[in-house]
Amino acid sequence: MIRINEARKTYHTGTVEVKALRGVSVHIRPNEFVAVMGPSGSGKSTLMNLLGLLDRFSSGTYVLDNVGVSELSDNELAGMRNQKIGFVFQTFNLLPKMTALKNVELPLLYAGVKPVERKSRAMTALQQVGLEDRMCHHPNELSGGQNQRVAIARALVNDPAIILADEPTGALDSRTGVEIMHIFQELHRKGVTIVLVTHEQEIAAHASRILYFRDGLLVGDEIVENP
Amino acid sequence: MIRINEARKTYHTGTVEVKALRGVSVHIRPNEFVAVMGPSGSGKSTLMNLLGLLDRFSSGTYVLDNVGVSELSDNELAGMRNQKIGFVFQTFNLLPKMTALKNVELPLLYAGVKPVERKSRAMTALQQVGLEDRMCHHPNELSGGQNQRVAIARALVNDPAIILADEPTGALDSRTGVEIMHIFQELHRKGVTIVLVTHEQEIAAHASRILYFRDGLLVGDEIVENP
Ligand SMILES: Nc1ncnc2c1ncn2[C@@H]1O[C@H](COP(=O)(O)OP(=O)(O)OP(=O)(O)O)[C@@H](O)[C@H]1O
Ligand SMILES: Nc1ncnc2c1ncn2[C@@H]1O[C@H](COP(=O)(O)OP(=O)(O)OP(=O)(O)O)[C@@H](O)[C@H]1O
Ligand SMILES: [Mg+2]
Ligand SMILES: [Mg+2]
Repeated sequence: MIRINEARKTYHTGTVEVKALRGVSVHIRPNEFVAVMGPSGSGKSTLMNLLGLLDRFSSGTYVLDNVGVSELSDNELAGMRNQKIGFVFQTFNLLPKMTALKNVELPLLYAGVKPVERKSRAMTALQQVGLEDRMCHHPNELSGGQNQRVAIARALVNDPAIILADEPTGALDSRTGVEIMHIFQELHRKGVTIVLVTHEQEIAAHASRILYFRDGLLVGDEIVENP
Repeated sequence: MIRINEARKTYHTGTVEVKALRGVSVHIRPNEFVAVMGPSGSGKSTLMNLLGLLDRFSSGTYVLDNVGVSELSDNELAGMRNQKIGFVFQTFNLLPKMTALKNVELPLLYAGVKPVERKSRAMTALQQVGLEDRMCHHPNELSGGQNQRVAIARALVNDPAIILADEPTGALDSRTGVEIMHIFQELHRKGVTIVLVTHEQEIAAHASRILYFRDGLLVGDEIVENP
């Protein structure tokens, strides 16, 4: 389902080159639940942005559901992303001028869903993360953990086949974090493929496989016993 | 040093009232190292913003170093904040159009420090958090954990007497998180007063006292054995 080969990503900042990914190859099968761990700056978010079709590799190939991603136009990438992928950003990336409800409706708006159905599905997603009484708040009127949960609701609302979550419990207390992991486990049981970046062992323990990054390279790949 | 009494904070969003703090009283002595824990939305960041003079209470009193804060003008608050308090925001709040170095220089600029000394002190703070080779990067060219460390460096650079850190290790892997806690412990040994919000027990264990919040109220206050 997700097959990347010799993926490299180099950023150019002024005269400096940062090799964020230095030749990463990995195969993620349908309905796998994979955790990604590694030190700060090791390339995890860069990998997630590339998997999520938000950016392009400098070199290497990416086949997603038998489609060679590098041959797609930007519009085709955006369409595929909207249909198949739910993305939880490490820094939430909510639109500040919209309410929580409108932020969660966005993927449905893009998919052409009608207003009444959009609102009802967005409200259901917000209920799932415990925020129905905050749906009219703007991001600056919400706590850090509430904003993170709005970002999670937005990633789920379009029933994607793949969820890419970049540190989805980073701003949550343990109990709320466990509730979110139960949502992910439930989606996993229903067939969703999940790739989740985390720096917490107890969160990674919910996955069935853990990928370890260091300095832009994959340095470990292990099966989790009894996830 | 920090004495708040019956502090209340109510937000008004449209027609809805959110009672974020519902009567909080606490006394923090000089050179204490206090952790603050509690569920998402329980009022921790609200308390930190009020302690950090970034916002005003709806009612209640706040005495900081024998000064009654409610009698100060906005300019006097800003001056006191710049002199005494280093603040690490939960969502970093870095200026996107400035480099990491310029972001860290900001408190020194406000304090009237000359350019050469400003640059040298900002570079030292960035070295302390392991980011000297990223000082010319902008926030959008940095990883989540790197941005968090820039926010930490900015809080330390003016040698404040009080550090208020809202989830300062939330985006950091365990090892980098431990390095940051060592920085805080070193500052604590030198006499700094530290109040730190966290949802991780291993981080709270570095403090000497833990305050527990729930629904806008202080529900627990315990001494940590052998911090
Ligand atoms: N500007 C605002 N306007 C309206 N409501 C607000 C505003 N800021 C915060 N709130 C509400 O006040 C409550 C407390 O928020 P606060 O940010 O203090 O929580 P917190 O304990 O820091 O949570 P977290 O652990 O998720 O960061 C939340 O329910 C939030 O929705
Ligand atoms: N747009 C960019 N321009 C230049 N360098 C970048 C850019 N984005 C990321 N980097 C650099 O690439 C490296 C990898 O960043 P990435 O965000 O993938 O790390 P990460 O593993 O997600 O870290 P964290 O755990 O701190 O979030 C970092 O050293 C970062 O400074
Ligand atoms: Mg990251
Ligand atoms: Mg908060």
